[in-house]
Amino acid sequence: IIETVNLDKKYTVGDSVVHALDSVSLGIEEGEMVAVTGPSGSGKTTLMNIIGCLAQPDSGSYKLNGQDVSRMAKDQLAEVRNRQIGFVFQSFSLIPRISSLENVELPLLYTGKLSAKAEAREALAQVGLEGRMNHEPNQLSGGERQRVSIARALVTHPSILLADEPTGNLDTKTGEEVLELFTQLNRKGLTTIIVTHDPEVSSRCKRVLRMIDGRIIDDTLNSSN
Amino acid sequence: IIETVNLDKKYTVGDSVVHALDSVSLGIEEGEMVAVTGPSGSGKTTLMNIIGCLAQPDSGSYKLNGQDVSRMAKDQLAEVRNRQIGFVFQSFSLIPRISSLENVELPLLYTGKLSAKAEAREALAQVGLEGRMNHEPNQLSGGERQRVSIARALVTHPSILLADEPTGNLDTKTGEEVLELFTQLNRKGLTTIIVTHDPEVSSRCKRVLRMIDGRIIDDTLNSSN
Ligand SMILES: Nc1ncnc2c1ncn2[C@@H]1O[C@H](COP(=O)(O)OP(=O)(O)OP(=O)(O)O)[C@@H](O)[C@H]1O
Ligand SMILES: Nc1ncnc2c1ncn2[C@@H]1O[C@H](COP(=O)(O)OP(=O)(O)OP(=O)(O)O)[C@@H](O)[C@H]1O
Ligand SMILES: [Mg+2]
Ligand SMILES: [Mg+2]
Repeated sequence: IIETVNLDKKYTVGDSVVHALDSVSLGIEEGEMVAVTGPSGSGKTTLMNIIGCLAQPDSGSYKLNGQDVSRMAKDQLAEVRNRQIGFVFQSFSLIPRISSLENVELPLLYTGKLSAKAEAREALAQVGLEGRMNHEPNQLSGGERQRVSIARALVTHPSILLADEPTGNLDTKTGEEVLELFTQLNRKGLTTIIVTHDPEVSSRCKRVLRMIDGRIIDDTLNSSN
Repeated sequence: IIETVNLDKKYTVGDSVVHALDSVSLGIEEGEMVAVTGPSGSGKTTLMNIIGCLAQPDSGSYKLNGQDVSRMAKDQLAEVRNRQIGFVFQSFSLIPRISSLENVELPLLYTGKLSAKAEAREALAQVGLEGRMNHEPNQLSGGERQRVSIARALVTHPSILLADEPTGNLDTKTGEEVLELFTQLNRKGLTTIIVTHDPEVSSRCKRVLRMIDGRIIDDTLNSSN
C-alpha cells in the first residue's frame, strides 16, 4: 500500500547541507503495524511527512495504493490527506483559539460534513478526554494536547495512521492505553506506522525499521508478535 | 531553598472547575536532584510554573531562598527568573525566526550582556548541537528543539534547574547523554527538579515525588543513589 524507492531529501542552511533522507526504499503492506526508530535527527519525521503527502522528496518515487503521489492532481492529494491518512504530529499542531472538541471535529468538516460534534466527542472519549472537550489547547496539559492530536487523527476513520512519537508526553499507563487503542484499530485493518523512541512501543509492533543519518539500516520482525 | 505550603490552583472552564493543585506542600534542599512523576494532567507543569515564578497560586505560600515570592518586587522576580532559575519547557517555547544560537544567547542578553555567542555555542555543544547553530527552530527535528531548549536553560549557569519532561522527544542514547549532563551539573551544586514520565530518568534522581489529581501522594528516596 505504501512503496517508496530511493527517496532523497536535502536541506541547505547557509553553506551546510543536511542529508535528511538518503536513498530510502521501503514497502509496507496493508494492515501492517510498523515502528520507525532511530536517533534524534535521523530523518524519521522527514520520512513521515513524505509518506503523509505533506512534503515532496528531492528525488525518488512514492506510490500510495499503486499510484505515483507526485503525479496526483491537487484535489486528489487533498482527498488522500483528508480521508485516507490520519496524522499525529510530533508537535501536536492544534488550532489555538478553538476547543479540543472543535479541533477534533475539523477533519470531518473538511470532508464536507456540516457538523460532527458527536463523532468528535466519541474520538475524545476513546483517549480519555471527554472531560476536556471545552478546553482550548492552552488550557490543556502536554499529554492532553498529545491525546487530542491522536483523537483528531482517528476521527475520520482513516485507512492509514501515521503517528510521530504519539506517547512522548504520556505517562506509562496512559501511553499503554493509547497503544492498546492503536492495536485494536490495527486488528480491524488500520495500516499503522509509529515513529517512536520508546522500546515499549516498538516492541508492540510486528515490524521495526531503524534509521540512522537518513538511511534505513535495519528492517526486522518482532518474533514475539 | 524551595519551600511551598498548601499551594492551591484551580481553573474554571465554562461551568466546570479543574483542581490542578490541591494543597501542595513540599521542601527541597539546595543541591538535591528530585524527580516529579504522575499521570498526564496530574498538575506537574502547574507546580513547576509556580516554582519557576511563572505563575501564581490561588492560595498558599512559596518561599525561595527564604523569601516569600508573592511579596517580591517585579524587578527582583525578573532577576530570579533570569539568573537563578533555568527552565526547560514541556513544549520548548523557542523563538521562531532566530537561529538556535540566538535562541540560546537570549537569556544572557537579558542579564545585561551585549553579546554571548561564545557561551551559547558552548551550551549547544554540551547537548551535541554545534552543527545546528544556524538552524531556526522550524529547521530542527523535535529532539533537536528539545535540546536547544535545554541548552538555553543552562547557559546562564542557574542555581536551580526546572526541567519539564526534558527527554520526551529523545532516543534512549541522547536522553542518557542529557541525563548525564544534568547529573554532572547536580554534583557541582545545581539544584535540579525534573518532571518526567520516564522511569529511567526518575530512577537516576535521589528523590521522587509522585502526583495524582493535583496532590503529592508519595515522597520517596531512591535507595540505590
Ligand atoms: N527545514 C529544515 N531545514 C534544515 N534542516 C532540517 C529541516 N528539517 C529538518 N532538518 C534537519 O534534518 C534532520 C532530520 O530531521 P527529522 O525531523 O526528520 O529528524 P527526526 O528523526 O524526526 O528526529 P527527532 O527524533 O529528534 O524528532 C535533522 O538533523 C534536522 O536538523
Ligand atoms: N489554563 C488552564 N485552564 C484550564 N485547565 C487547565 C489549564 N492549564 C492546565 N489545566 C488543567 O489542569 C490539569 C493539570 O495540568 P498540568 O499541565 O499541570 O498537568 P501535567 O501533570 O503537567 O500533565 P502532562 O503530564 O500531561 O504534561 C490538566 O488536567 C489540565 O487540563
Ligand atoms: Mg521527529
Ligand atoms: Mg505537563
